[in-house]
Amino acid sequence: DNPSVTAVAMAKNIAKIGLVGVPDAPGVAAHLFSRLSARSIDVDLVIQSLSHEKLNDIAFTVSTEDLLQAERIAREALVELKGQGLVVDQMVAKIAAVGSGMLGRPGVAARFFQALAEADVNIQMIGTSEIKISCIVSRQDAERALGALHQAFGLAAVHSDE
Amino acid sequence: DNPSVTAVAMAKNIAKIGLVGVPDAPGVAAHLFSRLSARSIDVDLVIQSLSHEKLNDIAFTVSTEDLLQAERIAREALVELKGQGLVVDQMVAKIAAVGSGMLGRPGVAARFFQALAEADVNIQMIGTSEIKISCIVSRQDAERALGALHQAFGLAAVHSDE
Ligand SMILES: C[C@@H](O)[C@H](N)C(=O)O
Ligand SMILES: C[C@@H](O)[C@H](N)C(=O)O
Repeated sequence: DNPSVTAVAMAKNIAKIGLVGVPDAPGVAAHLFSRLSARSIDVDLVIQSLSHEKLNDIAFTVSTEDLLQAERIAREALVELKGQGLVVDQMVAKIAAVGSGMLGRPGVAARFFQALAEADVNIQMIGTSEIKISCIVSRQDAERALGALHQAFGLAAVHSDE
Repeated sequence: DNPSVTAVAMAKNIAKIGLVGVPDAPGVAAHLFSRLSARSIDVDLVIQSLSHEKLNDIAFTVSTEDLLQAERIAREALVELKGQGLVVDQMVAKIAAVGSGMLGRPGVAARFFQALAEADVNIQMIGTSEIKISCIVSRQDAERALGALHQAFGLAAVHSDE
């Protein structure tokens, strides 16, 4: 019924890490992700929004297997960058909708967010591209969120715990 | 030389709008994007990172042609949502790298950010997916950023002012 979205997927085997209050200056993101890459930590989402007073947060997700090591690296990077704090949350899941038909159809994102709202799911983070809407929700909301999107877009859901 | 990234693109005909300090509660993102969609405003990136003290920022990009109308709608939504403030910036550009080979190769994001750092480009916002790294930079840094990524990944750049 709505060809703009062709699949909805969920990944629960993930964790969120956020560096809070790092300097909003060239080289900061590079520093963090070079450190992670040097230890072969695979990062899925990287999300950074508006800066405030020359500081910003940089959030990213990793698999739960990598969390321990990723957190250690993130903490070292935080100190090196003189950031303010670290956020770590394992109780998260990624919910994503994909579809080549999204492009130029503003109603799709609205419908995605509305479905989650009606299921009383709080959206912790959002990252989109022209053909994909990804968001992070609490792990306890994940199944409910997936079902709501399934219904909103008339699709079969895909579990990808990887 | 690096098959993980197959293209680097830039879009300059865009503007950034951010709602600052809106409640981090179900329905907030839905409210904003329903308002935008109702007036057929096409949104490209939507980026939302960590919340703080039950508030969050929601940032998004639109084409410069839509900026005037999008800003009006965003302001109305901000009042309805009892948010703290609005950020609007026309002097931005989107720089993106795409490549199916990025998946599972943490060094790609590191290299992307390092290239921008070495070109002294400040990264304002970041949103990634498994096959795409998108970031927002100042419009005056856009060409330099594109050139740096071109060099880092050994690729021809694509202008897409749409
Ligand atoms: C915060 C971080 O992204 C910084 N602006 C940088 O360019 O690296
Ligand atoms: C901030 C906004 O994303 C809110 N958390 C919502 O779910 O709508």
